[in-house]
Parts: sequence; structure tokens; C-alpha cells
Amino acid sequence: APRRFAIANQKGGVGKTTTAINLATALAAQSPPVLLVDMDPQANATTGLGVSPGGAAVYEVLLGLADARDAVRSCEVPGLQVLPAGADLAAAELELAEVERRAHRLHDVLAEFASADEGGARWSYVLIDCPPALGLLTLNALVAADAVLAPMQAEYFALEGLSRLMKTVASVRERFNSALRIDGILLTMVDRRNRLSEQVIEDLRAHFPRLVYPTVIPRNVRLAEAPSHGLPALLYDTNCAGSRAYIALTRHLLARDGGL
Amino acid sequence: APRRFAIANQKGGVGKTTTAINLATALAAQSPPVLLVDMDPQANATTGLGVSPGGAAVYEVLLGLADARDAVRSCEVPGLQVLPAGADLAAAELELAEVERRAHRLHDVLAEFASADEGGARWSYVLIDCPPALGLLTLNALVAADAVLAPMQAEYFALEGLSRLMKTVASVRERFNSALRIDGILLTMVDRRNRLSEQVIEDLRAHFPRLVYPTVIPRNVRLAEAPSHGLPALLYDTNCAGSRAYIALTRHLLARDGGL
Ligand SMILES: Nc1ncnc2c1ncn2[C@@H]1O[C@H](COP(=O)(O)OP(=O)(O)OP(=O)(O)O)[C@@H](O)[C@H]1O
Ligand SMILES: Nc1ncnc2c1ncn2[C@@H]1O[C@H](COP(=O)(O)OP(=O)(O)OP(=O)(O)O)[C@@H](O)[C@H]1O
Ligand SMILES: [Mg+2]
Ligand SMILES: [Mg+2]
Repeated sequence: APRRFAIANQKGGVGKTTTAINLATALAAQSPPVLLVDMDPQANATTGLGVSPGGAAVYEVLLGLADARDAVRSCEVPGLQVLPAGADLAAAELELAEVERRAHRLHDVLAEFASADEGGARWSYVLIDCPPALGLLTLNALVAADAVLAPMQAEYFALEGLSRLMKTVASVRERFNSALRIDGILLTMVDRRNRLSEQVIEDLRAHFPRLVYPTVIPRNVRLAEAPSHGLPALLYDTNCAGSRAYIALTRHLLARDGGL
Repeated sequence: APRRFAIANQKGGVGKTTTAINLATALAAQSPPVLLVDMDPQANATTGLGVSPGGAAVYEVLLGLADARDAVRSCEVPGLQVLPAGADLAAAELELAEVERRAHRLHDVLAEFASADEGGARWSYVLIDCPPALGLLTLNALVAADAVLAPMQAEYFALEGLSRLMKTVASVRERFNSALRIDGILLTMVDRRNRLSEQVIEDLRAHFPRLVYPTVIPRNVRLAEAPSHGLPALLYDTNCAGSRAYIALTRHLLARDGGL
């Protein structure tokens, strides 16, 4: 069963960060401890969980300038820790290009984190939030992960991007990480009243019957409000449609992997 | 009056491509000829206008392997030409890093295109669609443009991204392109029924009174359906709320710049 998920899709604004935040929160509630790694220079997962910027972050850790143990931060969610991003993570992508094992830096950091962990706090799950790009930061996530969870909107441009994402995963599997696979496609921001989404969902379920998660995340403004309070929707409004959908997704994953 | 606009925002999925396609279409109807340059490896603007992939594209042109005149393509919109992207544009970003005047390649290509144009078809407008990143491809767009049009969603993460975009524009103005400024912020996918958007729009208009365009683009599924037909919304459904909003924006720009 996959334990390290890259939340990835090069298409922008498909709900990667919202999924990383809320899935990490629900997993931490059921199966702590969970680590969320923010690999995006936008640092949305970091601020969305109320983690204040400053101090060692994923940039320093990837470049070997700080220890992951010193960079990891707690947040409002018990059992959830965050390896935060900062804006200088954009510079990291250029500097990383010069470093040895540049595609494996996150993989090596996580391996060393786990092995050195005398506190016995081995992560049940690691979720890695990726930027909307297939550059070196996303590559590090794909090499460190055992599976990709790909959020996507039920719209045309997102559909076009899917095949490119799948090619990238296949190529990473061949060249760097033979364990990598797509665990599933998560349909997000779904507005069931519109015919375009229904059509796209139908197409996807027809082409990839085993890949599309049975749970879809509805469009729900509460999910967009929560980050302005530095809280996951699951704490901001536990009973909203968005929160309930992420809880359902978590139950599906845990039950499927025998965790419940 | 700005003639070359970079449609830019590092935040993903805020409507850059939808704006590039529909604004280019409306401008081509009122003030042809217009050139749309697709600087995004996702090539959404290219496919959204029904331009088939294959043949010389922006990648070859930026690396000096092909002439812009051979790469430019027409589409369903009279008076609108497209300099298309292809997936190998992702490779371009790495190769461009090695090239002389690497931040100026698009600028130099457009300058040479204009000067060599004996057909007298000097562009009234050039719109450049950018990827969701502040890397070398977006930098080329910012150096080639005289202004940035920044689409953004009326949501929290987009608000956070705005200051970073403004810092980037200021830094490009200082280092590479003293003419560059933000022409305006275009609120997109606005759902007026939700309080979060009203709040964000109010904040923005208070902080940046002269920057937020009076026109906002409403959330309208017709805008998301159009690209699956290879048509801009303006041809697919001329009277839908989304098309009317892009026409209103175009009138505002042309009237403001004395073009009408
Ligand atoms: N189900 C949903 N309903 C309503 N709004 C949502 C939903 N999921 C995400 N959002 C909002 O939509 C916007 C885009 O989502 P998000 O930032 O999570 O996407 P992303 O894929 O991480 O974007 P990027 O590509 O920029 O990293 C955000 O403002 C977010 O709050
Ligand atoms: N006003 C709107 N109403 C409804 N859907 C929209 C609207 N504008 C854009 N869309 C849809 O939302 C999605 C994101 O828009 P678009 O691709 O234009 O954003 P983008 O900023 O170019 O994304 P990226 O960062 O990936 O380049 C697309 O599926 C698009 O068709
Ligand atoms: Mg994100
Ligand atoms: Mg785009």
C-alpha cells in the first residue's frame, strides 16, 4: 500500500494544495503521524495550514544546508507535521540542477529522516504538494513517492494534461523509481449541475475505470475560505460538503489499504 | 498605450489562457492583426484555438532553429495569428538557460519579426500566454512585453500570489525592461453569489484602485466548453455571459487607449 503520495498535476489550479492539506489532515486524524512536504515555491500548503514563514524550510534541507528535523513544523492539526516551503524555493530549482543526485534529494532526505528517528515517530503517510510544473521540484517528489495522486478538474484543458502527466510518471518509473505508479485520479471542484463535468467524468471512468477514485470533491466555497484562516476545511467547517468528501476519500484509502 | 501584453500569474488555473484566447479574439475583431504567442508547454492556448500541433513552434523559434514567419499559424479567427507551443517547450526552458541573451530571446524574435515584415502586417497587439511559473519562459514574456495583464481569482491563495507577482515585475523592470508595468488585474471566474469573492474584490479595489479593471469575468461554463471545440467562447457562444465580459474588457482597453 502506498505510504508516500506525490499530489501532482502540471495543470494549474486543479486542487493539488487543497487536496494535500485536507487529505493530510484527515489521515492525521485516523492514522498519525503524517508529514506534509510543501514542494511549491508558492508555499500555499504552508500558509494554508497557518505555518508562518521564516526559519529553515524545504529549500535549505534539499540543498543540505539544514536538517529536516530542524525544519519540520507543527500546525493546528494534531499528528500532522509540515516541511514548509518558502519563496526562495524557486531559487532552489536552479541550484538543485547543479547538485549530485539532484532528482533524489527529497528521497534521500526522507530516507535519512526515517532512519535517524529514534523517537519512533515513523510517518504513517507522507504527502508531497507539487507546483504546477514538471520541473526538478516535481521530479524530486515523483522520485521520493511510491504513488501519485492526481487531482484534476472535469474540464477540457485538464483532460489534455492527463496524458502528459501519465507519460511523465512512466518515464520516471523507467529512469529513477521503478515503484512509482498513479494511485488514482481525484476529480475536484465538481459542479454536478453542469453537463461538461458530467461528460468529462463519464469519459474518464470509461477510459480509466480503475484509476478514478469513487469519491469526487464537489465545488464548495468553504474549501476556498479555509486557507484565509490558516486552517484546513476539516477544522474550519467539519460538516461542509468539501470536508465530508475529503473524509470519504480518506476512508476509501484506509479501507482499501487495510488500515481501518 | 501598451501593445504587447504578457498574460501572467504564477498561480495556476486563474484564467490566463482563457483570457489570452478570448481577449486576442475580441481585439482581432476590432483592431487586427493580432498575434498570440503561446509560451506554455501545456499548449492550452494553441489547442484551445484549434491549432494542430506539429511543425515549427515557439520552441524552435526561441532557440533560433526556425524563423517566426514559418512557425506562425492562422486559426478560425480572422485577423488572429498564433505562434504555437508544443510539449518540447518544456525542454526549451533548460536549453534556453545556456543561450546568449536568454531572457531576451522572445523580445529579439518579435523585434526581428516586426522589422522584416514587408507585407506591412505589423501587429496591433501581441498577447503572450504564460505558464504558471516565474521561470525563464515567463521571464522572456515579461522582457518582451510592455505591460502585464494579470488574471486572478477572487480567492485567498491568488491574493497571496499577487504580491510575489508584483515583486517579480518590479525586478524585471529594474534589470531588463524599464518599460514594464502592470496594466491591470483582471478578476476571473467570479461567482458574485459568494461572500469570499465579494470580500477579496473589495480588498483589492481598496488597495489597488487604479489597477483592478472595472470589468470582471463571471464564472460561466461556456468558457470551459469552448476549447473542446477548438474555438474561442466568442465564436462558440457569442452571447454568453463570459463572451460579453471579454468584449466589454476589450472595449475598455481600446477606448482607454484611444483605439476606438
Ligand atoms: N472543491 C473546491 N471548491 C471550491 N474551491 C476550491 C476547491 N478546491 C480548491 N479550491 C480553491 O480553488 C483554488 C485552486 O485550488 P488549489 O490552490 O488547491 O489548486 P492547485 O492545483 O494547488 O493550484 P496550483 O497549480 O497553483 O498549485 C484555490 O483558491 C482553492 O482555495
Ligand atoms: N470564467 C470562467 N468560467 C468558467 N470556467 C473558466 C473560466 N475561465 C477559465 N475557465 C476554465 O477554468 C480552467 C482554468 O482556466 P485556464 O486554463 O484559462 O487558466 P490558466 O491560468 O491558463 O491555467 P494554467 O495556470 O494551468 O496555465 C480551464 O478549464 C478553463 O476552461
Ligand atoms: Mg498548489
Ligand atoms: Mg494556461
